[in-house]
Amino acid sequence: IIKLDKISKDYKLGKTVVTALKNISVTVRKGEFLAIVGPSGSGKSTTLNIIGCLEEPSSGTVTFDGKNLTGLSSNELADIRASKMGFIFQTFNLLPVLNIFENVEYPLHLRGMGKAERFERVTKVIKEVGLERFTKHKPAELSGGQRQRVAIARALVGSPDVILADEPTANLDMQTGEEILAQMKELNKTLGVTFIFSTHDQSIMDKAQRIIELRDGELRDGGLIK
Amino acid sequence: IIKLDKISKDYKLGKTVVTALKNISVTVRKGEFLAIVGPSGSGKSTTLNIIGCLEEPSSGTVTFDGKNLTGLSSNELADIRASKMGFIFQTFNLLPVLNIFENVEYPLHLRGMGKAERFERVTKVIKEVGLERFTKHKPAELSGGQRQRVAIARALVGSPDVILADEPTANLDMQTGEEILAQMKELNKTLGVTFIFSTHDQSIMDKAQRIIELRDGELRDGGLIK
Ligand SMILES: Nc1ncnc2c1ncn2[C@@H]1O[C@H](COP(=O)(O)OP(=O)(O)OP(=O)(O)O)[C@@H](O)[C@H]1O
Ligand SMILES: Nc1ncnc2c1ncn2[C@@H]1O[C@H](COP(=O)(O)OP(=O)(O)OP(=O)(O)O)[C@@H](O)[C@H]1O
Ligand SMILES: [Mg+2]
Ligand SMILES: [Mg+2]
Repeated sequence: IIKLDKISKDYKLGKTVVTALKNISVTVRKGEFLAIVGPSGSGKSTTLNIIGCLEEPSSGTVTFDGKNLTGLSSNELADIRASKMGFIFQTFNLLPVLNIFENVEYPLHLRGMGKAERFERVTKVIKEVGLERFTKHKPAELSGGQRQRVAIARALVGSPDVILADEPTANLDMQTGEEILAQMKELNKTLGVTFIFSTHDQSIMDKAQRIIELRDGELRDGGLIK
Repeated sequence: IIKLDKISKDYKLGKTVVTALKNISVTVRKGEFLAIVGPSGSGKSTTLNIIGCLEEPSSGTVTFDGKNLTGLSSNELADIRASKMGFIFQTFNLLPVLNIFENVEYPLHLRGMGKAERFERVTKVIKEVGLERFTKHKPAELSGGQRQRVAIARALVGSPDVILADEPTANLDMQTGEEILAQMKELNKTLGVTFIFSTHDQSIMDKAQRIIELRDGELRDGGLIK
């Protein structure tokens, strides 16, 4: 369970201040399949980054599993992220010098998982996103949607409790996107994995149990409940 | 008018060869509003890159305005691109050290256009994509969809004859995407600008006069005519 309480986020740009989020309060329950929607620039990625401890709010509190994250060191935050969360970035953030097997394996390496178990998990998730023929390719040797699927595989491989997915189907054709969403829905149903999407994909909105709407950094009508 | 005649494209990956395109032949007429569709990895971006002279085919001929492009020097190809084409990349390819005004202005600079005319054109197109409040931001200080719109603005600013758009709405919400597509349709109708899209967006397919379908690097049924 994740709680954002009166979160605001400002960016300084030279002498001006850009307000990305104004007074956002959201409670995410365990096992939710939640979609954050809104126009381009409305603050969806910023909200996801704050939930995922990748950015600190300018004011307000973030609570994760009852623990107040404000004022934790960046090492403590990194530990929580590594053990509890999987993040699919809007710009993928793959490591260009590693091939896709190594990219997907990376979070397991960081956790100190043994070689045999890493191999088994990575092979399985790469197959699930349809990239088994491409394990030796580096990110630059892949299509846009293939890179997106590597980012998805990397977020899923460690079986985290919470997956934060920023526009995970943006570069995928409808069929590939549907197959991957079905797998995510399945993980949510059978293992209770919490999914928080930032998206403009109607297909994800249709599958979500709850939709939260942002506009100009603010929640519209406290969000809509489906 | 652009003609691809029996185009194949292979990539070497260590000892293996990856075939991205097999024997593609396409004729694009002046003023067309054409969509290339197909699953992730089917060869859409590769086709667009070859049409836009950004990649050379492994075999086959590319003709542009009656001129055979095979064997032209990379300088001659760059000239054709700079004077005739606007390209919207799937990964945007913005210059990180320039702000968005400077990013959009860049192709006009390369052409030697005067300062006053550059300012007028850049201001106009930045307003058209809804980013007038963000001119001083650098790409890293923008949302994903805002970066995509900078890439779109940059392709449009020089009023080219042909625009190659690789998934131009992938990171945009429906409304923003529709507004931009309406402007592209307008340019096509009033100025006869040729648009070639690589896309999986149904909304672009609905607006296209003709749809070409790729699957595993090959044309399906010689493409479908709407
Ligand atoms: N440099 C490269 N080396 C090896 N293979 C490559 C390289 N670049 C692309 N490919 C392969 O060529 C195929 C076609 O790639 P392309 O980018 O054209 O696909 P696409 O249809 O645009 O896909 P998407 O919808 O995912 O963007 C893919 O299978 C990809 O892995
Ligand atoms: N480093 C930064 N400096 C200044 N402004 C920023 C910075 N990062 C983001 N912004 C601004 O904050 C606002 C919210 O950005 P955010 O990335 O959360 O939007 P979004 O809803 O994810 O948009 P999209 O759908 O286009 O991805 C945008 O207007 C953006 O320009
Ligand atoms: Mg975003
Ligand atoms: Mg592509």
